[in-house]
Amino acid sequence: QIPRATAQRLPIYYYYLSTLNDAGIKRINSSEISEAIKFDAATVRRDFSYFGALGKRGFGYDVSALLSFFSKVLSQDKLNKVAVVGVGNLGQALMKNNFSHTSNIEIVMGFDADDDKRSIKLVNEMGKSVPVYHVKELAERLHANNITIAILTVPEKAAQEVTDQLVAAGIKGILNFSPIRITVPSSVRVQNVDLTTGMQTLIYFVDNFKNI
Amino acid sequence: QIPRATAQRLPIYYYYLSTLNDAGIKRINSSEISEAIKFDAATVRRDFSYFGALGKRGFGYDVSALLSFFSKVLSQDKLNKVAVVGVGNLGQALMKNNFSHTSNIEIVMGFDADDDKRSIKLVNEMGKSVPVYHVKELAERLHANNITIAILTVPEKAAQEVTDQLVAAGIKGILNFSPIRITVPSSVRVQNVDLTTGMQTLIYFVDNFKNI
Ligand SMILES: NC(=O)c1ccc[n+]([C@@H]2O[C@H](COP(=O)([O-])OP(=O)(O)OC[C@H]3O[C@@H](n4cnc5c(N)ncnc54)[C@H](O)[C@@H]3O)[C@@H](O)[C@H]2O)c1
Ligand SMILES: NC(=O)c1ccc[n+]([C@@H]2O[C@H](COP(=O)([O-])OP(=O)(O)OC[C@H]3O[C@@H](n4cnc5c(N)ncnc54)[C@H](O)[C@@H]3O)[C@@H](O)[C@H]2O)c1
Repeated sequence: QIPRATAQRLPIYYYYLSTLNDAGIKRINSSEISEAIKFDAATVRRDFSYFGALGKRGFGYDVSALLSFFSKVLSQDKLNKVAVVGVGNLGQALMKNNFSHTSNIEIVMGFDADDDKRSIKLVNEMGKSVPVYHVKELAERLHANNITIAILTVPEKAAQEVTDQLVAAGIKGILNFSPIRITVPSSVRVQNVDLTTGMQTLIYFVDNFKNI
Repeated sequence: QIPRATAQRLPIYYYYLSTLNDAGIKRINSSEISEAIKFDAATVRRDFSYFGALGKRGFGYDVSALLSFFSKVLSQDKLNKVAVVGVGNLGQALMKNNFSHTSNIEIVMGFDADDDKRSIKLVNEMGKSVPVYHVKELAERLHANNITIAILTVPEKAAQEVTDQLVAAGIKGILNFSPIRITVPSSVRVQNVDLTTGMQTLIYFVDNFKNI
């Protein structure tokens, strides 16, 4: 069982290692990783040891070996089809940009309670058009397409009701952008996204580190 | 000098402590904090000791004392006026939701290169209307309103050019939503936001922890 804090760092390691790999860098040690992504070097070493990825003294880690290792751990190998529920400003921004920097995630459809939204022509960065359905078709479409992960971008007052519909439709994971804590059974996983966390950190740095 | 990893956890501590305070909880110890926000208890104690906030053995930490302490550290006391550049889907979603859960941040204006965007009537959650100006007025309006922090929500191909305009206009911090790494002088701070990091972690949990 990997500690949650370690699991949350995983995508950041994966993202960083893929940029190294793209740049043709073959080897890296934990203090270089620590310097670049600002986790303590001891944390990096401890995290990597959970995954059994051990560096060689004096050599460090092999980048492409680590990358293929992490991509398995992060299940990059299979394509994860995802649905967006709430095709408003935020929903459309996500559907247009469709996680294009991540090869294993694709938003394949959207749902909305407003019939007018079904006529929106959304084309993602790969040039593929993404259909929008009425939310009453949620259970049937999620089943038919074997979709187990949804992004929640509905207004605050609809968030819990829509969550209950998603749970009833067999969803396993929800990326929650609404500002409330949604309640789900223990078999469903929720990851909250708070766009303000980055802003607080930014303000803190601007105020305290005039010139880093 | 506080380590960057500690500074990035600050807003999460602050957010969590404010929900405790709202719920009338007076005391908390590091392992309860660790359980709730899933950082290791040793990390919590170490972080708090950087700020000189020391718990009393057997008593733990006083929630309201910690909260007022953190709010100073995070400079919650002064209102930070922020501008959005790029009033498209993502920019509008941010301007409408205007960090309403955070008392010290307010988006006060938006800028766009498209003249049509100036007629958009954007009202935030506090019922205040947020004006949109043409991007050629950027330097003049930022100076007049003493705005030193901007949110970048323009398309990838315009990101660096707009960044250069912001730097020339005296901006000190940029919350970057565009997918590219923007280049700035060392006196300007950039915090990148990647909405996909949460999704990778979610998928990892759904695949590996069927029932947590
Ligand atoms: N986490 C953050 O920092 C952050 C930032 C911006 C927005 N948000 C949140 O994201 C959510 C969406 O914001 P937005 O600006 O895109 O809002 P929006 O009003 O533009 O879009 C919401 C959409 O949800 C649809 N909808 C309403 N009820 C529904 C239901 N029962 N079933 C299906 N669809 C339904 C609406 O028709 C609309 O299209 C809000 O909850 C907002 O608070 C969070
Ligand atoms: N980080 C993530 O995970 C994530 C998720 C969604 C969107 N995005 C990014 O956010 C950005 C905005 O996405 P969107 O869906 O809102 O795009 P959009 O096309 O809806 O909006 C972009 C806006 O920028 C304006 N603009 C273009 N050039 C400009 C310039 N030179 N000066 C000022 N304004 C200019 C356009 O007129 C438009 O209103 C994109 O870079 C996108 O890749 C990132």
